[in-house]
Amino acid sequence: DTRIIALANQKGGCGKTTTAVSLAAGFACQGYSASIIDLDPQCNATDGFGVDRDELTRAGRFTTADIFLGKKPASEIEVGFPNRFAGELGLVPGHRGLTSVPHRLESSLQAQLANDDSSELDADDLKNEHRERLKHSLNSLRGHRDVVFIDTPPDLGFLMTTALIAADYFIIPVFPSGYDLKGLETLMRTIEKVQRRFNPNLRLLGVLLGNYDTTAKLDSDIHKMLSRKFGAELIFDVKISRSVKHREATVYSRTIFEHAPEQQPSAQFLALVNEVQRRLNGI
Amino acid sequence: DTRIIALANQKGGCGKTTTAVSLAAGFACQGYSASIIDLDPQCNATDGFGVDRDELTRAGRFTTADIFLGKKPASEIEVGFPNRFAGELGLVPGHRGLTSVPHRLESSLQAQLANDDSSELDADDLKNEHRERLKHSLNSLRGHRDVVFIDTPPDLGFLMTTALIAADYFIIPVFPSGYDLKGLETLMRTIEKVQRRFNPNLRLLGVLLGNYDTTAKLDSDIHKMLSRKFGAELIFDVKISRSVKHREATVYSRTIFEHAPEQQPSAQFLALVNEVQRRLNGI
Ligand SMILES: Nc1ncnc2c1ncn2[C@@H]1O[C@H](COP(=O)(O)OP(=O)(O)OP(=O)(O)O)[C@@H](O)[C@H]1O
Ligand SMILES: Nc1ncnc2c1ncn2[C@@H]1O[C@H](COP(=O)(O)OP(=O)(O)OP(=O)(O)O)[C@@H](O)[C@H]1O
Ligand SMILES: [Mg+2]
Ligand SMILES: [Mg+2]
Repeated sequence: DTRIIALANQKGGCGKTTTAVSLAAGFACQGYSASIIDLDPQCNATDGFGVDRDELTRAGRFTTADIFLGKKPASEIEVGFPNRFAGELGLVPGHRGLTSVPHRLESSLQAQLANDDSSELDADDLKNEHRERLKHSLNSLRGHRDVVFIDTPPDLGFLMTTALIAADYFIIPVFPSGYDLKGLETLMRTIEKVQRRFNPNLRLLGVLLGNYDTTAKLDSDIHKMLSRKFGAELIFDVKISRSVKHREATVYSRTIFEHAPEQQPSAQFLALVNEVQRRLNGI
Repeated sequence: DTRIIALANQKGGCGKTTTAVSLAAGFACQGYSASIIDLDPQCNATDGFGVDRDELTRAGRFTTADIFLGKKPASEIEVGFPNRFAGELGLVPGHRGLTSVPHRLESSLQAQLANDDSSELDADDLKNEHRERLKHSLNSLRGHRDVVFIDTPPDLGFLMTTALIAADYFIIPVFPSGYDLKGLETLMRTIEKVQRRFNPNLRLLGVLLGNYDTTAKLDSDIHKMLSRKFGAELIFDVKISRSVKHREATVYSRTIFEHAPEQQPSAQFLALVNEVQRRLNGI
């Protein structure tokens, strides 16, 4: 049974990409079959695996933008990494043009409304069909992958909404700081709307503390605040400690398991893979 | 002579808000008259000064959303902080509804086109008028403030474009990591478009390295890479070191000068205030 997990937090720089890339690669290292979907126009998850985006374009490969503009199934656009991991890993690469996807869908909607003798009410139906395009595309991975992770951009717009509609679960990555905490109310309100209108089965898998400094009192205080707010059982036991190795890995476009094998940063993410599995099976 | 400085970098979590808040407050601490404009729907800059957004709404106060939707001059919307700093500080507060500003302007444009016997070409003029609304609003501060800082959301959409159109200078805040470096090409391409079409006088004031770890080789390597890429004279001499004090300040909604007076984190930002001034006067 395939589980689809979205990273959700509009705060910029809270570990969405690092978590999506490291969990997808972590599952693949453990022999599972995993996918990662890059829905961020910055394309950091695509870069994180060392994929040359200009090369992809030259080769006429499709990207996540084509899921929305061309209704492409994800299984047809995945890029594989043969023999890189014990298991399998597929990447659906991102594209800078994702930024204009909402506008382009909106104008195609306007054009459709102008052409037919359709009404204002049809606009709602067309809009909802656009919002479900990622979900339909990812259905092509169900039954072929154990897990699928969706990396999202730092805002609560169309792309985040489509990820939450397509997902079975979501993870909230947080770096310990006041700005990160303040955005959580707004995030949960958006999620409740998606659950009510589109995806009643969407569930919180857990809140993940990253960039964590075990020596700072602030970090343990924030950990306590989050446990009180969400309930201790919804905070991942594993915390990802601050380590320069994560930043180094992004410069060399390698996963943490390739850049710092046998060291604490990769050991923590392997422990997190186990905890994610326990939560998926236990729920 | 008032100088308007935008923070520009679509990478999430690279220090835009910390820099905007700390520089605006730093100038005010030095006895100058400064403003800060919160153009991010997350409203972190507004929170950073301890302003209660719900209170503002109850009091019927305007926000940056009204600059676009109601053409309000910034001087009429500013919130003051009497006797908090040696000089003066005004905040134009943000609003969560900023996210929908581009959509709302787009539909008002569609409605206007439908009403008049206007043509497709008029759409361009209307769109450009929307893009210049922030610039016109901030003109009301010229002559009354020494310096104005614009905090921006982590994307290259409408709000960032309007900030770059309104600004005289921009600062690129960067945290030392691969993901931050990869986005700089795209950022500079967007800036060149704004310079060509809307604001030929827009100039880079400098690239600021933040969250800097003096003990990590990666951080000094990235500093070297940036100096090669932009030229050493466009990299701020002052680097803002990593310090938990910055994160603590966000939890207590205090500026770094109030949270950690006489300590390194505030001393570094005061040094940066001096360097910004030298660059403004020297250029
Ligand atoms: N020098 C520093 N040392 C430690 N933490 C820092 C430093 N500068 C900023 N931070 C913290 O890093 C996080 C990101 O900074 P900030 O929120 O200012 O970035 P941003 O670019 O405004 O983010 P966004 O993209 O969400 O708008 C914040 O939690 C902030 O407190
Ligand atoms: N545990 C960690 N220790 C040190 N640095 C980390 C850690 N986790 C992530 N980072 C670094 O923090 C920065 C922000 O992380 P990341 O880019 O994954 O966040 P994000 O939420 O995806 O950002 P965006 O909002 O731009 O999409 C990156 O430079 C990353 O390398
Ligand atoms: Mg990211
Ligand atoms: Mg910010």
